[in-house]
Amino acid sequence: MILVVANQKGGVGKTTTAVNLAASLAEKDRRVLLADLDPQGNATSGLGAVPGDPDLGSYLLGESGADEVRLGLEDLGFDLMPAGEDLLSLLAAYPGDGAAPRRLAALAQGYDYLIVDTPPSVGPLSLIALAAGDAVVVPLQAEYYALEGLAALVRTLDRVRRRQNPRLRLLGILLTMYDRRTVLARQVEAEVRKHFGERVFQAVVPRSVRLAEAPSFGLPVVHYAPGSPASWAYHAFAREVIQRVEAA
Amino acid sequence: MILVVANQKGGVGKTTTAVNLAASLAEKDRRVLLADLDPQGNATSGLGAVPGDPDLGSYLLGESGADEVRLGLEDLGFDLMPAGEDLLSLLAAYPGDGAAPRRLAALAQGYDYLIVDTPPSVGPLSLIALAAGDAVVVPLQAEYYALEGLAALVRTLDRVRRRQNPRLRLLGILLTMYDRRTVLARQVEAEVRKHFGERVFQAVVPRSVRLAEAPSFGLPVVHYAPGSPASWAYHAFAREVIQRVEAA
Ligand SMILES: Nc1ncnc2c1ncn2[C@@H]1O[C@H](COP(=O)(O)OP(=O)(O)OP(=O)(O)O)[C@@H](O)[C@H]1O
Ligand SMILES: Nc1ncnc2c1ncn2[C@@H]1O[C@H](COP(=O)(O)OP(=O)(O)OP(=O)(O)O)[C@@H](O)[C@H]1O
Ligand SMILES: [Mg+2]
Ligand SMILES: [Mg+2]
Repeated sequence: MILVVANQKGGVGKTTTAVNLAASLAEKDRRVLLADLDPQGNATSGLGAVPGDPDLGSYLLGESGADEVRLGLEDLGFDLMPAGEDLLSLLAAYPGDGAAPRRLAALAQGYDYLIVDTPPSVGPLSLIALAAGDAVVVPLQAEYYALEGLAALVRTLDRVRRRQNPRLRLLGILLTMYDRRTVLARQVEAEVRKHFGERVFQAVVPRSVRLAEAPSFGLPVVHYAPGSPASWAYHAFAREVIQRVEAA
Repeated sequence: MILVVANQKGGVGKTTTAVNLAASLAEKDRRVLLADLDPQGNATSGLGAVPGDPDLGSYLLGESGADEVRLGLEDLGFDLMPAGEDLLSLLAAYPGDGAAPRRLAALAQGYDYLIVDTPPSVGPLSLIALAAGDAVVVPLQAEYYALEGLAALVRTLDRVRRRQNPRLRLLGILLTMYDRRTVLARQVEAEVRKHFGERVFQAVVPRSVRLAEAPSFGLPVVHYAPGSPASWAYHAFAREVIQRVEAA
């Protein structure tokens, strides 16, 4: 199962969601590979790894084998395809053919879940992920600009489904950075649940400084602060992902 | 003076800073034009405007005149070049020559400040702004990933200065979404001030739900909640910008 974590709006919790979903699924004995397709390399550094050399970019360009790039994160129980400089070369060289999406999809072999983190845009790197993916998880900050961008994102997913990848579906929308004390968050939640109904996960990730702290320790929050509300929320989210993917 | 608000890290407060700097400078009797160079069009919608038709993209492509695109925001006291669909055509058609940056720079005629909001990436649109700009304001969320991206951003600015625009300088770094109760924020602030010294503005924008609410009313926070700490912070920031630009 290839899950793409995407939203062109910046700073909505894509990387935080990709990292914590990977860690939580691994704790539930799924075999998981996390691929960092963002040149910023936040998923890579947020797990305490250094930029790959070679990296996911050189694998997608066909210049390196998967085994040369892949890192085994022993104590977290899942593997990582790290970001690095070659992602920028992939961006510059992207021919738009199906080679890169095919290579990305091939990484799923031997895993239950391949989770792909993407940059804040709908540029070539995100399109490679959407062309290769089975389903998309959309983290959504419960705020005005993020809500506004949702319609454009859904149109992009429709376009990719029509033109390149007929099996691509929206697995669900995850509300993140949710501060229940604010009217704004409750309004945005009500609006999103009205429009998207069941496609909005029940789990809601609260705003929590633990999530902002965890990357500086190179750990997912489910390891950094295992009893915290943020950790509970990401475990609840992972259980819902399993239900939607495996029960189907 | 052409000020580019840039940071490839997503969700750090670029749009919020561009909109509130424009509004605050206008209240201090400066003539201000805000240009929304982000296809997401958050600065445009956050000011209650609809996507331009024609928009800033068609102006930069040379297909429309500035007067056909420009909107006068009477009650806010400044003008806007709205984002729209043509920004995506500009992205697709970007020839990399100097035409688009020259047209962007020409918009500054007749204004004291041209403020340019950019998308979360260092793609063609941000590079057009950096090639045209006099100085860059870098909003920085006081968190780990944002701090990590700063070195890459400074390298990009150096590269643009060497290759395309020798007068481009870093006007300063503005700490945003600052929650003084957290150790993380204070640690990041100490780190940034140690490395960048005077180039970090004294003004610090606190995390405030007023800033997240304001765009849904189509208003900058300095109009939406004029007595709030967030509004105070953006006015203090605007005064520092004036000192750095006009006293020099
Ligand atoms: N629920 C949360 N509560 C508080 N802080 C959070 C939460 N989720 C993420 N963060 C922090 O907010 C910032 C933005 O999150 P993150 O980097 O995961 O978003 P992103 O969508 O991946 O950003 P980009 O668009 O740049 O890729 C980070 O500093 C992260 O640590
Ligand atoms: N100081 C603040 N306190 C609380 N919320 C804020 C603050 N500044 C901005 N926001 C809110 O945080 C979100 C991100 O801010 P904004 O959209 O301005 O960032 P950006 O850098 O322009 O994002 P992008 O990378 O997508 O362009 C928005 O919903 C905004 O309303
Ligand atoms: Mg990210
Ligand atoms: Mg923005």
